[in-house]
Amino acid sequence: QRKFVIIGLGEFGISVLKTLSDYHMEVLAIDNNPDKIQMVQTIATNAVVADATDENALKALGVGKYDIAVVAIGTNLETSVLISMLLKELGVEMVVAKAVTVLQQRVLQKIEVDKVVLPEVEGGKRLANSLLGPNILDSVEFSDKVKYIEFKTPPNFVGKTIGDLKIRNNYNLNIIGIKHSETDIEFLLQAETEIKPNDILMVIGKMEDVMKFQEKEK
Amino acid sequence: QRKFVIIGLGEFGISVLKTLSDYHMEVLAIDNNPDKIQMVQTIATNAVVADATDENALKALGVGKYDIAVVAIGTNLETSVLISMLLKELGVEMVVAKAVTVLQQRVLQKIEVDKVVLPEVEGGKRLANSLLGPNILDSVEFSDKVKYIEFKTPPNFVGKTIGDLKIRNNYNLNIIGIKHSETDIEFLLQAETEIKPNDILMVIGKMEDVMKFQEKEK
Ligand SMILES: Nc1ncnc2c1ncn2[C@@H]1O[C@H](COP(=O)(O)OP(=O)(O)OP(=O)(O)O)[C@@H](O)[C@H]1O
Ligand SMILES: Nc1ncnc2c1ncn2[C@@H]1O[C@H](COP(=O)(O)OP(=O)(O)OP(=O)(O)O)[C@@H](O)[C@H]1O
Repeated sequence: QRKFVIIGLGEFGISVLKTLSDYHMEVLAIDNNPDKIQMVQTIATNAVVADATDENALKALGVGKYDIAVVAIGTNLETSVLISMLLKELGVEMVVAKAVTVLQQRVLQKIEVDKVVLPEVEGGKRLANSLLGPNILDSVEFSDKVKYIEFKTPPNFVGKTIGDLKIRNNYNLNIIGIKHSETDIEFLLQAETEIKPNDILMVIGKMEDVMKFQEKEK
Repeated sequence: QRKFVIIGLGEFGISVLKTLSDYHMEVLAIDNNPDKIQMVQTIATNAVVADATDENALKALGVGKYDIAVVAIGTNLETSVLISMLLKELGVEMVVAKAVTVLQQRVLQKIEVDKVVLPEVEGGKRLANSLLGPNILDSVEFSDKVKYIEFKTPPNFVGKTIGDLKIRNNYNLNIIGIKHSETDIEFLLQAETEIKPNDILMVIGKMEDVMKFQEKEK
């Protein structure tokens, strides 16, 4: 099982920590602020107050044996760069760093951080995508062209079956499931599956095809 | 077509603006910092320097006629709350606010902001989910229980067909597509579709079923 180390317990770092802990992963949390470490004592496998720019401190913690490190310090690029470089030198296989601006991202990529996350920029794209149609309730980008999108059933779909609607042929969209409610989600769709009035369609396809569909079926 | 107003041009606000503009949406950008407004002149439909806590300024801009407002100011809860309340009072149908902490989110929800986005917290969850398996390349949460996840084909799947593998029956997962490469993505999977060595499987299912699958097929 992989071992994780998270450096920096801001909102982002803590969120990564909580999610990994929910899945019972082994996580070492490092922060130079004792209050932060105090706050996560019951969540992290281990939580240590240390200055992560101090190579000796990192060595003493055996950080090199960890598989994945997340450097979750957004406000200080120099700190984030230093820590990322030390982690790589000490042998951590994969270093993920948080950045706030695209410029920071470029610097981190230059020092060969394996993955850079920009929560603000990515969150903005995601929100904008979810706001783009009158019926689009939630939309998520999972590749450059293809998106997962949910929307309310258009009125003229109600009572028809998946087979009748031929969504793929008519609209170039792939309906992957139907949400009858937040907790009642149907994925194994058959040709005879009938659409009901409050169903939410779970669709994947290119954004432009989704918008054409919305125009047509308003 | 819906009209958007974005207040606050930090990283998040600008990202929302750029994405909406990419889709040719009508967007009014407001910020009280002239440099920010200068920066987005060619991107936004309209960009105006104004203090968005000033009700008269908002009225003069006809903000009440906008369908969706995004209040993208994370560092100052009071400002964000004031602006959100003014927008609602002026008649904006949907107000989305950015928050940094869950506590801020609760305050904004109390004043009936329609949607609160926490890019740091959500980004942390998303990253952690994508790091959870040796082969999970990218994972995205699109409902509480169900996730979209991509991973490399396990070695013993190569050469088998979708029909052979019975992924749904054996693993309770729904394979919705195969990425042969970033640009060559196949969605219309048939029983005879054969898995190739570098294929990336695009799967939806509950995280615990994905992890069971990963254990089994390492
Ligand atoms: N040299 C360091 N060693 C260890 N921890 C550090 C160091 N420098 C900063 N930190 C810690 O990193 C955490 C996050 O720092 P910072 O506030 O810069 O990040 P942020 O990106 O703004 O956080 P958020 O995720 O909330 O946006 C803080 O808890 C801080 O104590
Ligand atoms: N009263 C106001 N009226 C208009 N714009 C404002 C007001 N107060 C702040 N702003 C603008 O909002 C923008 C974002 O503010 P702030 O830096 O607080 O947000 P942030 O959440 O930290 O941004 P980011 O999205 O980069 O994380 C800034 O450009 C600032 O000039």
